[in-house]
Amino acid sequence: MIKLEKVDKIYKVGAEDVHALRRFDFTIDKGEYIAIMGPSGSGKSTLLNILGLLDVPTNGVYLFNNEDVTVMSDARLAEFRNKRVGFIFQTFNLLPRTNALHNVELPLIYGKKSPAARKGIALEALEAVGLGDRWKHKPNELSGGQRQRVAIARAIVNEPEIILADEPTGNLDSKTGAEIMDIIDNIHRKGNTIILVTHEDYIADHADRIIHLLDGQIESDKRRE
Amino acid sequence: MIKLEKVDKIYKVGAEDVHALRRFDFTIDKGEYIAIMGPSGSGKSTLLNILGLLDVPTNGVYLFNNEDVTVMSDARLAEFRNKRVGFIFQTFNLLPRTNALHNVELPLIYGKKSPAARKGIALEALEAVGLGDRWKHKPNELSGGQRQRVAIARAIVNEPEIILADEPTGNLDSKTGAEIMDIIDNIHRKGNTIILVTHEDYIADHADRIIHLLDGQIESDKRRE
Ligand SMILES: Nc1ncnc2c1ncn2[C@@H]1O[C@H](COP(=O)(O)OP(=O)(O)OP(=O)(O)O)[C@@H](O)[C@H]1O
Ligand SMILES: Nc1ncnc2c1ncn2[C@@H]1O[C@H](COP(=O)(O)OP(=O)(O)OP(=O)(O)O)[C@@H](O)[C@H]1O
Ligand SMILES: [Mg+2]
Ligand SMILES: [Mg+2]
Repeated sequence: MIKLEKVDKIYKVGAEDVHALRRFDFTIDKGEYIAIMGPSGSGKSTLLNILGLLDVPTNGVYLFNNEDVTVMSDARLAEFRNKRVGFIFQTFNLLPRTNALHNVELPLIYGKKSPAARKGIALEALEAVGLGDRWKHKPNELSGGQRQRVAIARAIVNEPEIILADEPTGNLDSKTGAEIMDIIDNIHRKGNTIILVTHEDYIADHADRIIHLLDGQIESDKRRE
Repeated sequence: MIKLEKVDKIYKVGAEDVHALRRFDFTIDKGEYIAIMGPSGSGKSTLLNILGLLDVPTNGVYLFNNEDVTVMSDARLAEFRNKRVGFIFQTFNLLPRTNALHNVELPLIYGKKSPAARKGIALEALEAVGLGDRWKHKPNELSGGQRQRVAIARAIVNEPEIILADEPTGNLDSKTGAEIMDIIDNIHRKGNTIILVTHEDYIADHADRIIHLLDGQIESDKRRE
């Protein structure tokens, strides 16, 4: 379903080249539940950004259902980003000037639902992450873990087939983190694909397959028995 | 050394009052090593912001060395914030348009050192957190955990007496997190005061005293034997 072949990601900083991903080969089938671990700076967010079409490889190929994404039409790319993929960012990336409800509502705006239905769906997503009573708050009127949960609610509100989650429990206490993992596990049970970056073993243990990165390459790739 | 007496922090959101801290009593002596834990939204960052003079109580008193901070002169308050306290923010708060070295150099700018000495000290702080080869990168050219480490280097560069750290290892793998805890433990051994917010028990175990917050109040306050 998703295939990276010999992908390089090279950033230029001044005169220097930073190799964030190196000759990266990676295949993911529909419905898999994958955890990606590795040291700070090893390429996890870079990999997720490329998978979510938020960034492009410097070299190599990204095939989605055997189709090269670089030759997909703009309409197909937009549909992929807005409807098929839900992205939970490591630094949340909420709109600062609007409240939690509107932030969560955003992915629904291009769909066919009425404004009232959108608000109802967004409110349910906020209730699912324990923030039903915080919908009016703007991001700077929320705690760090609350902002993270708004970002999670926004990623799941469109019921996407693929969840790309970059450290979704990094700012959460263990009880709230467990509630979020219940939501993600449920999405997986419905047949969807989960790719989760985490540095916590007990979070990675929810996945069926654990991949360790080191210096922009795969160091190990193990399936659970 | 630090005393909060019957402190309330009440935010207004539209017509609603949010009680982030409620009748909060808290005493910290010089040289203590305290961990603050509690659920997402329980008031941990609010408490740290008040202790670091980045926010003011709605009611109640904050005494620093028996002096009410609200009657301190502006010069004394500035000295407290810039020289006596090092603050590691939950969301890093780096200057986006300048590189890691300049971000770390910032607290030194009001001191008496030469520009060359400031750069050398800032570079050493970046090397101490494993980022000596990333000093030219701007925040958006760094990974999440690298930005967190720049925020840590900036907080310690002035050798402050009090470190206020809001989830300093939240974006770090366990090995890098352990390296950061070594740095913080060392600062404590020199006689300084550490107040650390974390949701990880193994990080809290570095402290001598662990405080649990719930709904803006202290639920438990235990010293290690
Ligand atoms: N500027 C603000 N305006 C309104 N409410 C706020 C504001 N800042 C914080 N709050 C609310 O105050 C409560 C405490 O927030 P705080 O940031 O201290 O929590 P926290 O314990 O640090 O949580 P986390 O573990 O998620 O970082 C939260 O319920 C939050 O919604
Ligand atoms: N825009 C950029 N320009 C230059 N270098 C970059 C850029 N983005 C990332 N890097 C570098 O690429 C490497 C990989 O970054 P990435 O964000 O993928 O790491 P990560 O594994 O997510 O780390 P963390 O666990 O700290 O979040 C890092 O060394 C980083 O400094
Ligand atoms: Mg990352
Ligand atoms: Mg907080």
